[in-house]
Amino acid sequence: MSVCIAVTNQKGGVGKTTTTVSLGASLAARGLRVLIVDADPQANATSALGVKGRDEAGLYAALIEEEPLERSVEPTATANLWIVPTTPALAGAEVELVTVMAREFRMKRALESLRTQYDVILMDCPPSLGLLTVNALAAADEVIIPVQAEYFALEGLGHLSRTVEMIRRNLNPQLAIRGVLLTMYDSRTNLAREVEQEVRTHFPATFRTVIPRSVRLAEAPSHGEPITAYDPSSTGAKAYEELANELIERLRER
Amino acid sequence: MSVCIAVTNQKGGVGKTTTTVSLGASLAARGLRVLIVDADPQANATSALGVKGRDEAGLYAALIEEEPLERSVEPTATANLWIVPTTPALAGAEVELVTVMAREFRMKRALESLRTQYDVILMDCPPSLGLLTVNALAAADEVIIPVQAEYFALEGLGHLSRTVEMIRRNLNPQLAIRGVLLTMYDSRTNLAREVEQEVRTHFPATFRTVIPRSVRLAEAPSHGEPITAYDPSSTGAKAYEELANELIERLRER
Ligand SMILES: Nc1ncnc2c1ncn2[C@@H]1O[C@H](COP(=O)(O)OP(=O)(O)OP(=O)(O)O)[C@@H](O)[C@H]1O
Ligand SMILES: Nc1ncnc2c1ncn2[C@@H]1O[C@H](COP(=O)(O)OP(=O)(O)OP(=O)(O)O)[C@@H](O)[C@H]1O
Ligand SMILES: [Mg+2]
Ligand SMILES: [Mg+2]
Repeated sequence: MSVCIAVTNQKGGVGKTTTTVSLGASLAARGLRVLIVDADPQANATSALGVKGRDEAGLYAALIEEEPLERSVEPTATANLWIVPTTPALAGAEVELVTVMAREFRMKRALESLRTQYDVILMDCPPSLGLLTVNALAAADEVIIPVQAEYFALEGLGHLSRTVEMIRRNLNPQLAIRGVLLTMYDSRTNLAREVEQEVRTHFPATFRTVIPRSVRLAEAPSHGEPITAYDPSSTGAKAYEELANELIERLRER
Repeated sequence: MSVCIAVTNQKGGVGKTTTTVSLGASLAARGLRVLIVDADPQANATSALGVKGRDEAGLYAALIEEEPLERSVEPTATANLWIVPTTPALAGAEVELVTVMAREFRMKRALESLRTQYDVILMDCPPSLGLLTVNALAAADEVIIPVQAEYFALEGLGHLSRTVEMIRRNLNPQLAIRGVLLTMYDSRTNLAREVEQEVRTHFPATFRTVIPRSVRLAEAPSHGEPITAYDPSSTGAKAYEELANELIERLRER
C-alpha cells in the first residue's frame, strides 16, 4: 500500500493540521511507515511534532529549486513517523510558482522518489486554494476534508468540491475525495447535529468516525507531541485511532 | 472620526469574520456609520449579513478593473451598517494582482472616495498574508488581530507582527496595531489562561475585553444576522458591545 493523501479545506481553523498530525501518528502506531509533508507556510505541523524547519531545505527548496526532497525528510519522536518540515519562507513559493513552468506539478515530481519508501504520505495544506494547495491536490491520490460542524465550514464545502473536480479534470484524473471528516464536534449543540445532517446528506463519503471537541487535542501542540504521545487515553486520541482504522478499511476496499 | 481598520490574522479560524461582523454591528448600534469590506474570497462576512455578492461587481472589479467602489456598497438589515460584498471570484485577484502596477495600493485607492462617508471602515481579511491582506494593510489606519486562546494562534503572532512592521516601513507609515483581541475564550481551561498571559506580556495593546466561546455566535451566521439582531442578550453580543465601547475610547485618545 502506498497512498498519498491531501488534507485540505480553504476554511480556516477546521482541524487540518490536527488531523494530519493525529491521524499520521495513529497510522504509525499501527506499524505503517508514514510521511507528513507540511505544505502550509504557518508550519504548524512542523512545530506540533517538535521539529524545527530550516529555510534553505524543505519544501520551498524542492518546489522552487528542484532540490531532491529526500534530504529534507526528518524523523520525529514517534516511531514510523517522518516529516518534511517547513518554515514561513514557503509563503514565497505561492507567488514565485505563478510564473514557473509546470507549476502545478512541482510537488508531484518532488514526491515521486519518496512514494515507495512510505505506506502513507499525508500533506497538510494551508487555508486557501492557492498554488500550494493546487500542488498538493495534483500530487495526491485522494483527499480528506476536515469540516468543523459549524455554518461557515459547511458553506465552503460546495466551492471546495467543485475545485477538486476541476483538478481531477485538468491535472489529476485519479484524484478522489476519500472522505469528509467532522471535527470539533460538540454533541450538546443543535448546530453540530444540523451541520452533520447536511454534510452526510450532500457528502455520502463522510467518515463514520466523528472527532469530538477535546481540549487535550489543543494542548498537545504546545508540548511538541502528537495526541498519541501526549494523552493516549483522551477522547481525542481514541477518535483518531478509530479514524485510522476506518481509513485502513477503506483503503483495503479500493 | 473616520478610521479604516483591517481585521487580520493568517491563522485560520480565529474569529476574524465574527469580529468584523459583530463589532461592526455593535458600532452601528451606537449610531456610527459603519462600512464592512469583505476582502476574503470565502465571502463569509457577506453571507453572515444575509447579503448576496455579485461576481461582476464588488471588490474584484475595483481591484482589477478599477471600477469605483461606491457602486458596490449594499445596505444590510442593520441600521447604519453597509457592506461591500464579495464572491469566491475574488480569489482570482490574488494571482492577477501579482503583475499589476502599484498592486499593493489598489484597495487604498478604491476606498479613498468612500472614507468621508463612513465613521468606521472594517476590512475582513482571508487567512493568509497574500496580496489581498497586503492591500488591506496598506489601506488601513490600524489593525485588529483576533487570536484564539490556543497554541497555534499564539505561534503565528510573531510572524504577523513582523509583517505589519514591514508594511509600515515600506507601504504605510502610519499603520498601527490597535489591539490584539482574545476570542473563543474558555476560562475553564488552563490553556486559555496560559495563552492570555503570553499574549498580554508580548502585546501590551491587547484589548481588556475578551470574547468568550458562545455557541450563539456560531449560530448567528446561518440566520444571516449579526449577533446584535440574532441574540442581543447573549454573552457574545455583550462582549462585542463592550469591545465597541473600548475601541471608541481608544480612538478618542488618538
Ligand atoms: N477536536 C478538537 N478539539 C479541540 N480543539 C481542537 C480540535 N481540533 C483542533 N483543535 C484546535 O483548534 C484550532 C484549529 O485547529 P487546526 O489548527 O488544526 O486547524 P487548521 O484547519 O489546520 O487551521 P489553519 O486553517 O490555520 O491551517 C487549533 O488551536 C487546534 O489545536
Ligand atoms: N466567540 C465564539 N464562540 C463560539 N464560536 C465562535 C466564536 N467566534 C467565532 N466562532 C465560530 O468559530 C468559527 C471560526 O470563526 P470565524 O469564521 O469568524 O474565523 P475566521 O478567522 O474568520 O476564519 P477564516 O480564517 O476561515 O477566515 C466559525 O464557525 C464561527 O462561527
Ligand atoms: Mg493548519
Ligand atoms: Mg473569516
